[in-house]
Amino acid sequence: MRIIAIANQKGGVGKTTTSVNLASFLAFYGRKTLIVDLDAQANATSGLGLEADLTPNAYNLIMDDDIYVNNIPIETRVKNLWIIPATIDLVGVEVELSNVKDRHFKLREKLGRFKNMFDYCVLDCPPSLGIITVNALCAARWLIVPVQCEYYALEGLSRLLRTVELVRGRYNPGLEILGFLLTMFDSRTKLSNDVANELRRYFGKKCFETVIPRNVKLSEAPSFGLPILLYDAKSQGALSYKNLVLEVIERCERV
Amino acid sequence: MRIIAIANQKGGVGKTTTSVNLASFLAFYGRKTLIVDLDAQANATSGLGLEADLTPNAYNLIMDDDIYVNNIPIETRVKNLWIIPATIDLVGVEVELSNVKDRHFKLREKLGRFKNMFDYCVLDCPPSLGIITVNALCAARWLIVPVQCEYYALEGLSRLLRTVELVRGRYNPGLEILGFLLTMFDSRTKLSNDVANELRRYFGKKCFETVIPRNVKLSEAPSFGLPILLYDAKSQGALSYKNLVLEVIERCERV
Ligand SMILES: Nc1ncnc2c1ncn2[C@@H]1O[C@H](COP(=O)(O)OP(=O)(O)OP(=O)(O)O)[C@@H](O)[C@H]1O
Ligand SMILES: Nc1ncnc2c1ncn2[C@@H]1O[C@H](COP(=O)(O)OP(=O)(O)OP(=O)(O)O)[C@@H](O)[C@H]1O
Ligand SMILES: [Mg+2]
Ligand SMILES: [Mg+2]
Repeated sequence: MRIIAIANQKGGVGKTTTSVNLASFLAFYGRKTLIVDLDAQANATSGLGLEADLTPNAYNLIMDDDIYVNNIPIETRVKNLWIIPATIDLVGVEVELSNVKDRHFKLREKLGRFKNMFDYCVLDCPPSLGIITVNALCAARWLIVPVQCEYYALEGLSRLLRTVELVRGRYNPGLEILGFLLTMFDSRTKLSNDVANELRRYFGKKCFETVIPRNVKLSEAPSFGLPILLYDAKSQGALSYKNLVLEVIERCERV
Repeated sequence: MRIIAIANQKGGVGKTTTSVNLASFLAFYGRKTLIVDLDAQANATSGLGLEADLTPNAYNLIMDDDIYVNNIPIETRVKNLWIIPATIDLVGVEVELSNVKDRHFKLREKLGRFKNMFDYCVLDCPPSLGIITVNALCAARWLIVPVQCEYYALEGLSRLLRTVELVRGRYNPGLEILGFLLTMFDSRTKLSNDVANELRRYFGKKCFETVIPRNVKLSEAPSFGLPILLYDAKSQGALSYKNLVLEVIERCERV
């Protein structure tokens, strides 16, 4: 099972939109995929048409030692896609794990139990660099960093990269950045173009070729509980996420 | 000193943009104003042209008992506006305060020491409902809730309001919602109009008359370390935040 974390502590940069649409296109291309919603806001859960606070959920996954793997993932409306939904209880994990031994490896250990059930696992992270995001980085083989084409989003990258280095050095030497993904790109503004040029200058080939444009269909789809491929498969939003998945498959399955 | 918290756990909805521009227009209208950056991302700090991780900072404000008030706020480029900058250390507060008595009132107690120095105090919160945001809600007299004109932003409001009720019931009966502020409004999209109508249906007069349009000047200004009134005072972004401040002054000073 290939585990990909979608993380960036900056809020509103497109983590959930990327998680939901990446996972659903991986499923569309025949990969059995599990998405885990690690954010108490439960946006990936509702974006796929499910209620928040179902049980069992991502809190049970991290915190309960006696979980029985077979009954945790829930089917979604997308063929080949299952979800472990979020719950408000995730808010408490930071403090509840603070004195627990091996607290960084809780998620990694539990996801190991699913390794023969799925081809891919996508982890949607909350907007913070706390224990939940660190757990995701410890469990993941790859990291995708959505970068909104805005100044604040660019500014926050150095902190994220320091955390990645820290995790790689201490807990998960196999963690690699699969790529930086430009999101909400508006070709008409100088700011979008400046941010894109800056990102490519720093990270070169680590930037995905695919750029996700600002596309209102992408922000409409969650209100129907649908990923873009079921909401409007012909939209620019759908085409760009489809191209992204082809790049992701090429990068992950090339080795 | 009138304390206003700017909070919403949804990421990227315009909390920092509202904090920085509200505070600078309050200063522009002659109110001595203090802005406190409570987010480890330190966006309000850099949005006003300062470095992150200066000392003393918001972490010292919350955690150090022997702070000497006079030397904490730092002058900004805006006349009448001071800031208590953020630092990466804020990330640790959630765990460090977890077993401390009266942990909800740390910020309130400390801000009390500044009450004769400023007319207004604006608190920029991180994208979470953890102990720092709860501290801000316990310290504040008023709360402004920025709501991006998107589905996920609307969906998260019920959780925020439950937290506000909890804080009001247990810790701060004087806390009131000053208003809901629609941000990044794009009159061309059905989604923006749907969200605006929905918000007004639920909250009526609690919604500010002023709506902040999506305006690229607002997202360019932080890269120069300037609030909108110093970056482009004639832009739609500047005019809308100016109108907001007039509404805020009217609501706060009417009583
Ligand atoms: N390419 C896009 N075009 C238009 N709207 C988008 C695009 N990507 C995301 N959005 C919208 O922007 C908002 C923020 O995106 P999203 O919620 O995916 O970000 P996030 O990083 O997961 O936020 P959080 O930090 O709160 O978890 C959402 O309302 C979403 O629908
Ligand atoms: N009205 C607007 N028009 C255009 N861009 C805007 C507007 N308001 C905010 N922005 C931009 O949108 C992004 C998100 O705004 P901002 O950082 O203020 O939100 P936030 O809620 O503070 O985010 P976080 O949850 O990360 O703290 C920023 O890059 C900002 O420059
Ligand atoms: Mg999200
Ligand atoms: Mg902010």
